[in-house]
Amino acid sequence: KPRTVALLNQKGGVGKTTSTVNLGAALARYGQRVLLVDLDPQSNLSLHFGVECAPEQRTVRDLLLDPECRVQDCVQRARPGLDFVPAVTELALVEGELAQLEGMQAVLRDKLREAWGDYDVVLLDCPPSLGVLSVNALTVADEVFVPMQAHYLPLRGLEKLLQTVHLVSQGLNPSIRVSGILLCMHDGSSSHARAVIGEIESQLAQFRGVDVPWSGAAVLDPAVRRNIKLAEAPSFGKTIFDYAPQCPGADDYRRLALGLIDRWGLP
Amino acid sequence: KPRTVALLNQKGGVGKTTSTVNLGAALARYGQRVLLVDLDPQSNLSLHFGVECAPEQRTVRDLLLDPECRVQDCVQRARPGLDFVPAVTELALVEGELAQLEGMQAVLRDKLREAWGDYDVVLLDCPPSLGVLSVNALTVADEVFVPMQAHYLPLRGLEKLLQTVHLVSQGLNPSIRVSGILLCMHDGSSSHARAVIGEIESQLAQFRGVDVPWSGAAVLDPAVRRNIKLAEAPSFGKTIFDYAPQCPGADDYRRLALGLIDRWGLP
Ligand SMILES: Nc1ncnc2c1ncn2[C@@H]1O[C@H](COP(=O)(O)OP(=O)(O)OP(=O)(O)O)[C@@H](O)[C@H]1O
Ligand SMILES: Nc1ncnc2c1ncn2[C@@H]1O[C@H](COP(=O)(O)OP(=O)(O)OP(=O)(O)O)[C@@H](O)[C@H]1O
Ligand SMILES: [Mg+2]
Ligand SMILES: [Mg+2]
Repeated sequence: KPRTVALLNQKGGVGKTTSTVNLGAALARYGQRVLLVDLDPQSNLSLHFGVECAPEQRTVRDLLLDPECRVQDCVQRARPGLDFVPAVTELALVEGELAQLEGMQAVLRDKLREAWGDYDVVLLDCPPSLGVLSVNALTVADEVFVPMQAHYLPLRGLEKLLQTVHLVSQGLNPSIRVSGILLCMHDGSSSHARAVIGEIESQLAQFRGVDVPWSGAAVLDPAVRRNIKLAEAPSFGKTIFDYAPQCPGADDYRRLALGLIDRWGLP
Repeated sequence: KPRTVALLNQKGGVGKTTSTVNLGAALARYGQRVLLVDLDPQSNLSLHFGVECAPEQRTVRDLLLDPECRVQDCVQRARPGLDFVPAVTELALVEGELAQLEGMQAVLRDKLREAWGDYDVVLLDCPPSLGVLSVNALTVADEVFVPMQAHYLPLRGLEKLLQTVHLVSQGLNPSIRVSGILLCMHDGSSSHARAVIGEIESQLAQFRGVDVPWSGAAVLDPAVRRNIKLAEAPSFGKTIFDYAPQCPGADDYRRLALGLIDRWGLP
């Protein structure tokens, strides 16, 4: 089974899509076979690669609703070793459509299972909510990365997110783990950010040794620093490695990727 | 009828809540009677005032689902002249619960109508989606402000947002208008931001004189500059005027409020 990670935070605009694209691209540049799945009706992941879906292009909506549709039918090649399954705006209707299906939370897991042999890593870009699309991601993921800014309002959403993962771990996916908080748009010089990081670490420290999915969670290293080049790259349909390979943003995602390859024991 | 504005952008983390709170607080400091409504299950508006709802506190969920519940039953006084209706996490279930009701999009409009005499301005803080809660806001609003960062990915969501407002203007609320784009977390020195503003203005210019709800829309002046004090204030349950009244963020929201009082011809 490929290492499967959900990038999830119901707080909006925290860096989920930017991290999915650039972490995925960094892992692919280090030789891993990577699949990205866009689960957000805004289709920002697809836009990041400059892809507007042609009418006959199959998307994640077909994958979830059409029993005959397989991952291989939807996959697009973005870069060497980097594939993705695009989303469409109509994905927003899927919550209602899936609700009629038996076992609607496990549809994505069953579909991805067929493609396990083709990939080493799968990254799931979640929408800014904890609805059925995000639950589908949690049902198939081995681990969760929580992209967030070290600000107060995003911090407050963390409890609710952890509760949702806990619920999924008690039924749909007992082995899911929250491995880390991925700090994005980070400004290391800000005392507010340092205070929020202190609060995150003390919240996590309370659960060491307790039987919860986030007992081993920590703030991932390095933080991804704020860097306008990361916001510019998608307007050219490029990853940060195509657009500005020497900028701090590229460095941060490269170092994160190397840390993960080491931690997962990948070749 | 009070001037009713929806702060809406389905793109997450663009400054909707920060603008609702601080624009509302600025208008109240200039003597207007202001009501803020938190329509986001994340309840960031309520958190911004340091309010965690007590179990017996009525919230916007009661307002939408309980026919007997009135605005006056839910309102909390935040500052002199500044009231708000809090949200709760269970608001996320409202989409399913409202769906059974006849005329589910107009529930908020009918409830707010009773309180029209008490307020000069009503600001609606929307969740990062275009579902039934946001449609309820569009059904009662006179105008829409679109908070956004001058980045590429948020720009791409604008078309979809305008389409949704258009749909509402063709049935539920023919008089709704998109008055402006409220630039938040703005970095005036960035050439990327200037390029995106140019793109917004040229997209809007194409519709001058055309019969669409955004034919008169423009980028609002001033932009709200990026300023860490705006992100710090909510951790103390304060508006920017309590926390750092002389900072650039306070100046920007004061100037926006004065411009609106002038434009709306308020006392
Ligand atoms: N490290 C960074 N430095 C500067 N800008 C960034 C950085 N990371 C992301 N951005 C920009 O911030 C905005 C939000 O990022 P992104 O879209 O990745 O967040 P998201 O969590 O996926 O949002 P949503 O909740 O809407 O899906 C985008 O305009 C993006 O280009
Ligand atoms: N001008 C600004 N300068 C610096 N930080 C800001 C500014 N405006 C907002 N923020 C911070 O950016 C983050 C996102 O802002 P906010 O929560 O207001 O956005 P939102 O659009 O309401 O998000 P959501 O889509 O989750 O409801 C918050 O941490 C907030 O404190
Ligand atoms: Mg995203
Ligand atoms: Mg908000």
